[in-house]
This record gives sequence, structure tokens and C-alpha cells, in this order.
Amino acid sequence: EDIVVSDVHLDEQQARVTIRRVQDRPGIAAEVFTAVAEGGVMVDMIVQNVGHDELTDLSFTVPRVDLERCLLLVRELISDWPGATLSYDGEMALLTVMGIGLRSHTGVGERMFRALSDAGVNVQLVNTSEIRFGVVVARTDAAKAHQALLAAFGLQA
Amino acid sequence: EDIVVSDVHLDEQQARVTIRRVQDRPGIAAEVFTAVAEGGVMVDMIVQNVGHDELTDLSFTVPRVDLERCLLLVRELISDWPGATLSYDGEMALLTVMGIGLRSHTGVGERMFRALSDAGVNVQLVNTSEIRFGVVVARTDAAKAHQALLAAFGLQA
Ligand SMILES: C[C@@H](O)[C@H](N)C(=O)O
Ligand SMILES: C[C@@H](O)[C@H](N)C(=O)O
Repeated sequence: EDIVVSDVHLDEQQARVTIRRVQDRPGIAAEVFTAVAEGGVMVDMIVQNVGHDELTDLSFTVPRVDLERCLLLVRELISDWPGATLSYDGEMALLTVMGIGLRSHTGVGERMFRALSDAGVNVQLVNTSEIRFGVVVARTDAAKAHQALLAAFGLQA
Repeated sequence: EDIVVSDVHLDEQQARVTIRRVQDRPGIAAEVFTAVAEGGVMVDMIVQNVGHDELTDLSFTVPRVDLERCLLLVRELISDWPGATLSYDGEMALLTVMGIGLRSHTGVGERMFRALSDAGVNVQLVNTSEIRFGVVVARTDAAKAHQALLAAFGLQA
């Protein structure tokens, strides 16, 4: 049996920024990430789900130490965007399941979500690809979630 | 200067499924992806943004040829989920910018979004990590978006 999942990484150094109800039209993402980059804040993960009523929410993560500066930049940018609101979470944790063929090997995603569910951990954001499953959980759940995933994938010491 | 972006891949073989207004509590993602997996449908990408009012939306992509079967599975699953609705898009295209240090090398994200914006392409979903930026666009924009990104990253023949 292939060793599909090679590692589960816990990152507690990030914070989430969400701009809710942005216009879902060309140019918005470019404006946001240009402003953040020009402010010297590095973006790690971006998550945007499908919009409706021509609006969508745009979330991204930055180093926790840069959260306040990032919020200043974004607040300035969206100050004249009708209906857009800013929210953030300085108490998040990012768990990353890494490996190969995560999609094509059945059961990895289900096992991850089942392990988190069994541990009572709520999944706040999800961002996956074939080689990397990312889930955001509350920092208060981080250790428990990390242990649950390590155990689920047989990576415990 | 490092060659940071190595490839821009276009995938027109996927379809998107979105369950709107699912309960944002432990166990929901596990139920969805267990049901889909048990139905023999392979999931490629999962995107979930942060919830509000204890609800969130859950999107994922599957091979276009499996869309109808997937919708049957999900409809059955959510039939007694109060307020949850199912939507889908059989006409999406997934563009993936691949490379190394996409986050730590400044400008890659901004360049991608600016190129798509300049081409008039709307970004429907975003799913990124340090080694892979994924954006979903309309299939009618696929060729134009692919060309714009190849050009933006100097990968044109
Ligand atoms: C929301 C944002 O991604 C927008 N759809 C854009 O294309 O820039
Ligand atoms: C929406 C879904 O991800 C839910 N929060 C869960 O943990 O399963």
C-alpha cells in the first residue's frame, strides 16, 4: 500500500482576513492583492468560493504579526466599496496534509474530515489540491486536530 | 532572477458542485465527502470559505463526466438538510499556476490577478498555496485566460 500522506503540518503563525461582499467582477482580486503586496504584507493562502448576486467573499491568510498592518491596508482600500465588510481571525490554525495523489487515492479526504469530526473540531476553511489538503481550524483546536490527523494517517511517533 | 512560475495548466475536464448554506459544525464535510467517495466520484479540489450565521458554502470539483452522478448523490444526502441548496457548473475551467515559492516571491499573485483582470476574465473561485495557485473561470474565458497567464509569466512559445 502506497504511503500517500507524508506529513501533517501545523501552522499557528497565520491570521485570516476576509473581505465580505466584494463585487464579483474582473479587477477586484487584482486590487486587493496589489494593495496588500504594496504594503509589504505577504499572503500565504487565498480562498474564494463561488459568488451569488454578483457578490462574493474573499479570504486570505497573512503572518499573524502582519495582521494589523494588513487590516489598515484593506480598510483603506475598501472604504468606498459599497457593502463590503472586513472581518478577521487572529486565532486560527492551519493544518496541512501533504503527500502525493491525495485526490486519486481514495479515502484521504474522507479520512481527514472524519478524523476532525470525530475529534469535535470544526473546519472553518478548506483549500485542497492533489498534493496538499489545507484546513483552517480554531487555534484552541489546533493541538487536538493535529494529533487526530497524525493518528488518522499513521504518522504518530 | 529565479524562474518562479514553471507552468500554467488549463483543465477543462472538471465541473463544480456547490452546496450552499450547510451547517458550519463538525461532521458536515465528513458526510459530504464520504457520500461522494462511496458513490465512486473522485473529488479534485475543495474550496470552503469562512461561514457566518453558522452556515457556510462548500464547493468542490469533480470530473465533468461524473457531474450528474455526483449531483444525484449530493441531492440525496442533503434532502433533509434545512436550507441547504445545490448548485453546479458544468462549464468551468481550472487554471493552475505552478512553481516554487509563489507566496514568498512577491508579485506572482498580483501578476496573475492583474493579467486576468486586464483580459476581462472574472475569477470565480480561488484556491492557492505556496506551490500552486488555482483559479476557476468560465470555460468561455479559458483560452483567453490561459494565454494571458502564459504571457504574464513569460511562458509563451
Ligand atoms: C472577487 C474577485 O475574485 C473577482 N471575481 C475578480 O475577478 O477579481
Ligand atoms: C462546513 C463543514 O466544513 C463543517 N464546518 C465541518 O467541519 O464539517
